[in-house]
Amino acid sequence: KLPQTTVARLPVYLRSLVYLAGRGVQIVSSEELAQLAGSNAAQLRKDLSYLGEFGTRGVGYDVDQLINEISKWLGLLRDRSVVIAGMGRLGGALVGYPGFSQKGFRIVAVFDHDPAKVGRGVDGLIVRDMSELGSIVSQNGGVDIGIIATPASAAQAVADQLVRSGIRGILNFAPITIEVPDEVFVRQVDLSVELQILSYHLQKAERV
Amino acid sequence: KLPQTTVARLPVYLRSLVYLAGRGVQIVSSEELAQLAGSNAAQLRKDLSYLGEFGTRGVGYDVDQLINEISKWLGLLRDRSVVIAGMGRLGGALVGYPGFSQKGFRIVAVFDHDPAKVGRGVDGLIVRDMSELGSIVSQNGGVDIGIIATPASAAQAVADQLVRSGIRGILNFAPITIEVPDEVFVRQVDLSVELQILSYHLQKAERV
Ligand SMILES: NC(=O)c1ccc[n+]([C@@H]2O[C@H](COP(=O)([O-])OP(=O)(O)OC[C@H]3O[C@@H](n4cnc5c(N)ncnc54)[C@H](O)[C@@H]3O)[C@@H](O)[C@H]2O)c1
Ligand SMILES: NC(=O)c1ccc[n+]([C@@H]2O[C@H](COP(=O)([O-])OP(=O)(O)OC[C@H]3O[C@@H](n4cnc5c(N)ncnc54)[C@H](O)[C@@H]3O)[C@@H](O)[C@H]2O)c1
Repeated sequence: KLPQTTVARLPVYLRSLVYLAGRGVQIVSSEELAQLAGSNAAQLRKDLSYLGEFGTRGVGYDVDQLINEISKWLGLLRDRSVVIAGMGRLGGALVGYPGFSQKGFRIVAVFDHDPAKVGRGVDGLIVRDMSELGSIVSQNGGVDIGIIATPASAAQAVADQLVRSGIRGILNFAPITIEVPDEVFVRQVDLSVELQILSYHLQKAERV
Repeated sequence: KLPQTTVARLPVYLRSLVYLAGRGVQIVSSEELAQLAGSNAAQLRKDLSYLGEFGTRGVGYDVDQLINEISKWLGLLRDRSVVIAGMGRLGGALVGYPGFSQKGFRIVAVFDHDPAKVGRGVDGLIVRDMSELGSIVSQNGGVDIGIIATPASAAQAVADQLVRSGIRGILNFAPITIEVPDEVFVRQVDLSVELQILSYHLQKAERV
């Protein structure tokens, strides 16, 4: 079991390692990897120590070995299936993004409840009605992750539908805290919150 | 000076308080506010204690007073001006989102370097060429925040241009760590990282 803060940093280390591998680098020091990941070497060594013994003191880490190890811990050695609920502005941007499938996240179905959107083709998929969620998830033999890109007013109801269909991972963009059973994992991305955190720092700097 | 973890939670408390005010609620207990914000009452009381003495033991917090106080700390008592660099899928979704201006974040200009996009109208603005960033920022008397919605390959160069124009807050969507001087604040949103964190939790649950 890894600390939550370590879990949140592993994907950034992985991103940096994949970048290095792409440039043919085979061994990397903790300093260099930490720099690329926007972290510091001591924290990086501590985080990686939870995965086992990997680096050689004074030499560094084997890039390919570490990529494989982190991918294993993050459950990335197999594809993950994803559905999107809400095909508005944000849903439309997400479905077209090639970066997800490149990392093993396959968008298998997209949903909306607006009759003007249901039935339309987007990036090789047909927008389905939310009422079909349960049957489409079981036709796919289960789905790993549901993305909520609906207005806040619909987000809890949509979360309930995703959970009822057997989905256990939710990425929620709606600016509202959703409640789910203990066995369901939620990651919340609230872009307004990010802007407000920046505003705090700007305001602090202005007062100096 | 507030702890970073407290700063990151204040906007979520604010979101919940605004929701309560909209429903006419005037006093709220720490338990109820924590529940709405997806946090716990002890942590909420600790976070708010950094702002000063607000709640009355046994009674709760004054919703309007707390909204005003948190808004002050977050620098939200005045509008913040925002520019977006990169008017592709994501940039297009962001410029049209009414939620930003409702919270006081006004998108004043949008940029791209693709001649096919420059000059087009989007949501009341004209897409400008990146080369005009400096002059447009000074015409606006300075801009608070720059959003990077370009590919990773361009992100560092774009960050440098934003900093050179005097912008001190950056929200970066490109999956790469950008380097900026100490006086510039960066928030990183990497949606693939969010999916990978979900994948870690799913994998852990599968192994049980
Ligand atoms: N667009 C952005 O840049 C942005 C930024 C920050 C946050 N958000 C949040 O992301 C969410 C989506 O934003 P958007 O800009 O794409 O909104 P949008 O209005 O463009 O799209 C929302 C879509 O959800 C659909 N929908 C509504 N209720 C539904 C339901 N019960 N089941 C299925 N579909 C339903 C609508 O028909 C619509 O197509 C919102 O919660 C918003 O606050 C968006
Ligand atoms: N679309 C998504 O859902 C999504 C999800 C996760 C991450 N991202 C990240 O967000 C960024 C944008 O993604 P997208 O899907 O909108 O890509 P996109 O290709 O649709 O749009 C990128 C835009 O940036 C412009 N651009 C490129 N170089 C530029 C420069 N030097 N100056 C100004 N503009 C420049 C391009 O002309 C294009 O219009 C990428 O870094 C991507 O990895 C996007």
